[in-house]
Amino acid sequence: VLDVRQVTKVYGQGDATVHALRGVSLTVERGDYVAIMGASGSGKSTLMNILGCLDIPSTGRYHIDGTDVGRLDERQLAILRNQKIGFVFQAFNLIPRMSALANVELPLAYGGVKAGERRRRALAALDLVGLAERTRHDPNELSGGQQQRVAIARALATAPSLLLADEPTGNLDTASTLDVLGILDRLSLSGRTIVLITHEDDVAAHAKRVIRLVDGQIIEDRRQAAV
Amino acid sequence: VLDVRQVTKVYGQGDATVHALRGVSLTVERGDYVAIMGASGSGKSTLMNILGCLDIPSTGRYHIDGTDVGRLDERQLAILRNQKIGFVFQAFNLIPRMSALANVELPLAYGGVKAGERRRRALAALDLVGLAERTRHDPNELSGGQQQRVAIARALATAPSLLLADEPTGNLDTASTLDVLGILDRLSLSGRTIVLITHEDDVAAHAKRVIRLVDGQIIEDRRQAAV
Ligand SMILES: Nc1ncnc2c1ncn2[C@@H]1O[C@H](COP(=O)(O)OP(=O)(O)OP(=O)(O)O)[C@@H](O)[C@H]1O
Ligand SMILES: Nc1ncnc2c1ncn2[C@@H]1O[C@H](COP(=O)(O)OP(=O)(O)OP(=O)(O)O)[C@@H](O)[C@H]1O
Ligand SMILES: [Mg+2]
Ligand SMILES: [Mg+2]
Repeated sequence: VLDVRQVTKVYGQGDATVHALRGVSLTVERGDYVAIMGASGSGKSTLMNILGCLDIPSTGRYHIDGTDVGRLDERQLAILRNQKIGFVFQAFNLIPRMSALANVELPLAYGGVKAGERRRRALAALDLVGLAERTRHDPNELSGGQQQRVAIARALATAPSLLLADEPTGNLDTASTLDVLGILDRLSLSGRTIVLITHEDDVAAHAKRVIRLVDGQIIEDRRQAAV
Repeated sequence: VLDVRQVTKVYGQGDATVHALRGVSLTVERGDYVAIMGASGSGKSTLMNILGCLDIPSTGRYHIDGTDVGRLDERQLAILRNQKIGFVFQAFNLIPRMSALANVELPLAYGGVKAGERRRRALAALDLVGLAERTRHDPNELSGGQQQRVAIARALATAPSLLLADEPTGNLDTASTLDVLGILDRLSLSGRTIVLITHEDDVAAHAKRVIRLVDGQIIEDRRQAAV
């Protein structure tokens, strides 16, 4: 369970101060499928980075499964992220001069998975996103949408109980988008928790719940019948 | 006029060979507004990089306004790009540790525009894309969609006669997308030539012509009534 209480995030100071989040509270139960929407600059990625323990709030509390994330040190945070969370970044954040396969294997290596098992799971994840023919290519030898799909495969390879995906279909054509949504739908049916940021209504339609941010605040949080 | 004749692009060799473009021919007259669509990996960005003189074909010919681009040296290509072409990259390609304003001023500086005029035009371009409050921020202090809009402002600041935009709305919410499409529509009405890559049908609906790529080949090239 993700429990966010009155979280704020402030950048800069003086007249360059930016209030990215102005007091956000939400609870995500295990197995929920949440879409976060909102205008460009409304605070979506900032909120997701806090949910994924990649950033800390300026004020407020964040608990994952009862643990206060603010009380963990860097090493404990890294273990928590590696064991429980898969993260698809808005800018992909792939390691440039490393093959797609090595990029997907990396979180498995951090988690202590042996080489043979790592290779098998990484190849399965790349095959799932339609990139079986591109495993040996580096990111700069791949198209934008192919890089995005490598980033998705990397987040899935560790079979995380929580998947956080920031605009996972921004660079994908309709067919690839439907493939990715199919993967997320199956993941949700198997009981995993999913939080995804999107600006596309037809992507948000797959979620069970839609949260809307305006200028760093939640202005809507409602359940919907998922597509 | 952009005149592409039987262009191919091949990467790699042996069994790692990738035929990104397999013989593409098209002509774009001055003032045309073209949308290029196709699946992830179908060759859209590769074609656009050739149109923008950022990459050379493996075989075939490409003429801009009667000049054979293949016969120009690096210096002449750089001058041609700076004087005639505005490019919005799929990955934005902003300079990381430089403010949004400095990023937008850069092509104007290369073109020899004086400091005062540069500052005025760059601020006007950033204001046009809704980022008047963010001119002093570096890219890593901006959201994904804000970075994308800085990249659009940079391509517009030089008032290019040809605008090439690769997925310019991939990270933008509906309102920001409509703002950007409004800018492109006005640019087209003023006689500029626009070629844009998109996977979103409602973005392509603004173009006067749709070209579809499948696996490195043009399978469709038709006029439509623009929205
Ligand atoms: N430097 C490279 N070396 C090897 N293959 C490459 C290289 N650059 C691109 N490719 C391959 O060429 C093909 C076309 O790539 P391109 O970037 O043009 O696709 P695209 O249509 O823009 O895709 P997307 O919609 O995902 O951005 C892809 O299969 C890609 O893997
Ligand atoms: N390091 C930083 N320093 C200063 N301001 C920042 C920083 N990072 C983000 N911001 C600002 O915080 C606000 C929220 O950013 P955030 O990335 O969360 O937006 P977003 O909703 O994800 O937008 P997008 O849809 O464009 O990706 C933006 O106005 C942005 O400019
Ligand atoms: Mg974002
Ligand atoms: Mg591309």
